[in-house]
Amino acid sequence: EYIAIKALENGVTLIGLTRGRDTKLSHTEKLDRGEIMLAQFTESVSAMKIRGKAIIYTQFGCIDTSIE
Amino acid sequence: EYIAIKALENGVTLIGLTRGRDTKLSHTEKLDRGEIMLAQFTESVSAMKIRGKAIIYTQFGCIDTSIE
Amino acid sequence: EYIAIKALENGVTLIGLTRGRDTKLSHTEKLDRGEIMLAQFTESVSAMKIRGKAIIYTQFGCIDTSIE
Amino acid sequence: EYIAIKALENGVTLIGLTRGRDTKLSHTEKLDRGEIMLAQFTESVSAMKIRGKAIIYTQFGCIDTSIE
Amino acid sequence: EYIAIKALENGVTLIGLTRGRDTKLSHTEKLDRGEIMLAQFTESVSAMKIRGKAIIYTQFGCIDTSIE
Amino acid sequence: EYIAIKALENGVTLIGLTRGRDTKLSHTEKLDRGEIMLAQFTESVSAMKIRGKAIIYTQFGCIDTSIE
Amino acid sequence: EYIAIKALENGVTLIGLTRGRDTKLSHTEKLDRGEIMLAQFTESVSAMKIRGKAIIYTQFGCIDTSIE
Amino acid sequence: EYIAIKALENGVTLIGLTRGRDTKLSHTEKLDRGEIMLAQFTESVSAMKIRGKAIIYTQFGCIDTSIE
Amino acid sequence: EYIAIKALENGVTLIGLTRGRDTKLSHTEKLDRGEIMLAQFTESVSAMKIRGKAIIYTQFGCIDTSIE
Amino acid sequence: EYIAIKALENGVTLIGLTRGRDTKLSHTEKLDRGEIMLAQFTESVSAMKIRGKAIIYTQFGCIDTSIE
Amino acid sequence: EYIAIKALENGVTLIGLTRGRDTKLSHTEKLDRGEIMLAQFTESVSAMKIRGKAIIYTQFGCIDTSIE
Ligand SMILES: N[C@@H](Cc1c[nH]c2ccccc12)C(=O)O
Ligand SMILES: N[C@@H](Cc1c[nH]c2ccccc12)C(=O)O
Ligand SMILES: N[C@@H](Cc1c[nH]c2ccccc12)C(=O)O
Ligand SMILES: N[C@@H](Cc1c[nH]c2ccccc12)C(=O)O
Ligand SMILES: N[C@@H](Cc1c[nH]c2ccccc12)C(=O)O
Ligand SMILES: N[C@@H](Cc1c[nH]c2ccccc12)C(=O)O
Ligand SMILES: N[C@@H](Cc1c[nH]c2ccccc12)C(=O)O
Ligand SMILES: N[C@@H](Cc1c[nH]c2ccccc12)C(=O)O
Ligand SMILES: N[C@@H](Cc1c[nH]c2ccccc12)C(=O)O
Ligand SMILES: N[C@@H](Cc1c[nH]c2ccccc12)C(=O)O
Ligand SMILES: N[C@@H](Cc1c[nH]c2ccccc12)C(=O)O
Repeated sequence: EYIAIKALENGVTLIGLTRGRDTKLSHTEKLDRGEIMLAQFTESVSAMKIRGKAIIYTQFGCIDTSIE
Repeated sequence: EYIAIKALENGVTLIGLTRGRDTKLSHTEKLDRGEIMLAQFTESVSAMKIRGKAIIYTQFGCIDTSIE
Repeated sequence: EYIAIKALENGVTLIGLTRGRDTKLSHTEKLDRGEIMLAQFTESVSAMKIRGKAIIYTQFGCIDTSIE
Repeated sequence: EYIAIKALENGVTLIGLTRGRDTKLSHTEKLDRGEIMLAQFTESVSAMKIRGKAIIYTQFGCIDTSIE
Repeated sequence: EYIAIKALENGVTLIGLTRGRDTKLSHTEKLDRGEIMLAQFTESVSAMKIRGKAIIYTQFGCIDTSIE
Repeated sequence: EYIAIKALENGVTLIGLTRGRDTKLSHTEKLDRGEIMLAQFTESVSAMKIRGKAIIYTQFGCIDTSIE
Repeated sequence: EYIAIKALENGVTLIGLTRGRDTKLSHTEKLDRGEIMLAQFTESVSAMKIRGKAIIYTQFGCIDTSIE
Repeated sequence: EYIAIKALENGVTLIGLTRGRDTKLSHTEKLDRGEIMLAQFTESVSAMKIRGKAIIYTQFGCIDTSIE
Repeated sequence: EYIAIKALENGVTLIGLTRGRDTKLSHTEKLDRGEIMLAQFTESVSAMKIRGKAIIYTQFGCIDTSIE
Repeated sequence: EYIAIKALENGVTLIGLTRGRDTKLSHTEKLDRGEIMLAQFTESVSAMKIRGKAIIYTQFGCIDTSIE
Repeated sequence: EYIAIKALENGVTLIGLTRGRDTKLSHTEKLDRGEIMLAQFTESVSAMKIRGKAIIYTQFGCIDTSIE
């Protein structure tokens, strides 16, 4: 299982949250405008959080972070 | 199996409930407006609860928390 | 395998029934209007019962608890 | 594998029949009008019987207990 | 693998035949008009026979026991 | 893997042939008009033969024993 | 994996060829007009040959033994 | 995985090539006009060659041995 | 996984390349006009090369070796 | 699981991020205009980042790195 | 998982990159105009690079190496 993120501005953040009984920050990746990140769920990461203007590609289709 | 949540206001809450004989709070994540969270079912979490104005993306399609 | 429940009123109840030779209450979760619950079948829960005004999302499509 | 049952009247009955060489009653669940039950096939239950006015949701589609 | 049977009259019979080198009656279940039975193939039952006015739901679609 | 047979006359025959190096009769089941039989391939039966007026439901669709 | 054969005349032949380094006759089954045979590939049979006027049902669709 | 061959003339040849480091003839089967052969890939055969006027049924559809 | 090759001229070549750290010729098969070859990927062959006028049938559809 | 990248200019960068508790650079591959790279997720790489003018082919469809 | 490459000119290059912590050249294959190569991902190769005028067939569809 992987998802894709397209950053639409500088400073988009992808946060990986730890798998297990505790939920902490595993890793935070900064993305700049136009960069594309592909990230799997792994033994270390079981949840992700995205902040900033971006498009997230998932098995449910595209999800845009903007709210009009 | 993962689901996606798009927070439409500040203070949306994702609650993970524990897997096993007992059902307690495993973790509570706050989401702010425009943030997107992707969360798997895991060895620790077998049920989730969402409160606040949000769109939940599941294998059944989109579910909106608002009631018309 | 998970299902989703959208509570359309306060006090919607999701009851988990125990897996095994005996069928007892494993857990009862109260949902308030607008809350969404996602629940898997697990080693502890092999049947569920929903009471109250709600929409249940399953692999068979949406099931509404109201009668016409 | 699970099925769903929507009770259209009070006193709908879901009977679980035992898995194994013998076929006996494993559990009988009463459902009231508007209640929804989701039940898996399990190590204990390999057959089910439904009595009363209800709609059964299966992999073959909806089955209504009424006869025109 | 399960099938579903809707009894259209009283006294519909579902016969389970034994898995293994011998083929004997494992169990005979009587169904009354409007009752619905869901039955899996199991370690004990590898063939089934239905007598009486009924609709059988299978992976091939609906099969009606009546002849035009 | 199972198939379904609808007998269109009395005396339809379903023959199960043995799995293994030898091919012998494992079991012969007689079906009467309107009866429906559901039969799996098993550790004992790896081939089947149907005689008489019947409709066979398979993964390839319906096969009628009559010739034009 | 199974295939189905509908014999359109008497004396249709289904030949099973042996699995393994050698390819010999494992079993020859005669079919009469209107008979239907369902046969799996097995530990003993890894190839089959059909002679005579028949329709063979396979995962690729129907194959008729007649030429134009 | 199996394929099907319909011979359109006498003397169609199906050659099985050996699985393993060496590639030799494992078995050659002659087919006469109208005969149908169903052959699996096996522990002994990992490639096949067909000569003569025939139609080959594969997961990619029908392939005819004739040219234009 | 297998592919199919239809030779459109004499002398079409199918080359099997070795699986493992080294990539060498495992086997070269000559095909004549009208011949059809079906070849699997195996423990010995993890890549293939086709030279000459031919049509290759793959999971992506048909690929013709001719240009424009 | 693999993805494909088509570089639309010189100096497109594919960065592989390490699988495990730490997230570091595993490998950086430079691509020139017109080059195509196919890359799997592996035991070493669980996330990828692409910089530069390119088209990324994923299970969600094509993703273009340009923004307008 | 395999991909296919059709070389549209002489000297098309398929480069296999090594699986594991290091990413080096595992093998470089030259293709001439009209040649077709089918290559799997393997224990030795987890990424591939194609240079030169070619069409790459993948699970995402055809990818042409030419630009505009
Ligand atoms: N540590 C949690 C992270 C998590 C995954 N899915 C969740 C859903 C809700 C809350 C937390 C989570 C776990 O692995 O289970
Ligand atoms: N602790 C429960 C949580 C749960 C999952 N699905 C449920 C459905 C109903 C009630 C509780 C639950 C379990 O793991 O089984
Ligand atoms: N304790 C039962 C609960 C159950 C699951 N599916 C059912 C269907 C009918 C009756 C009871 C059940 C079991 O695990 O099997
Ligand atoms: N005890 C039986 C129950 C059963 C399942 N499917 C059936 C079909 C017919 C008759 C009985 C059954 C068994 O486990 O096999
Ligand atoms: N005892 C037989 C029952 C059976 C299953 N499928 C059949 C088909 C034909 C005849 C008998 C059977 C068996 O397990 O194999
Ligand atoms: N005894 C044979 C029965 C059989 C199955 N499929 C066949 C096809 C052809 C001839 C015989 C058979 C076997 O198990 O293999
Ligand atoms: N004995 C051969 C039979 C066979 C199966 N598929 C074939 C294709 C071609 C020639 C022979 C065969 C085997 O098991 O492999
Ligand atoms: N002996 C070879 C046969 C083979 C299968 N697929 C091929 C493709 C090309 C050349 C030879 C082959 C093997 O098992 O691998
Ligand atoms: N020996 C190589 C052959 C190979 C397969 N796929 C490839 C792609 C590119 C280059 C070589 C290869 C291997 O098994 O991995
Ligand atoms: N080292 C991390 C890399 C990673 C994968 N998916 C991610 C999502 C978010 C942040 C980091 C990651 C891991 O293997 O889990
Ligand atoms: N050696 C790397 C090769 C690789 C595969 N996918 C990648 C994506 C990005 C960078 C390198 C790679 C590995 O096996 O993991």
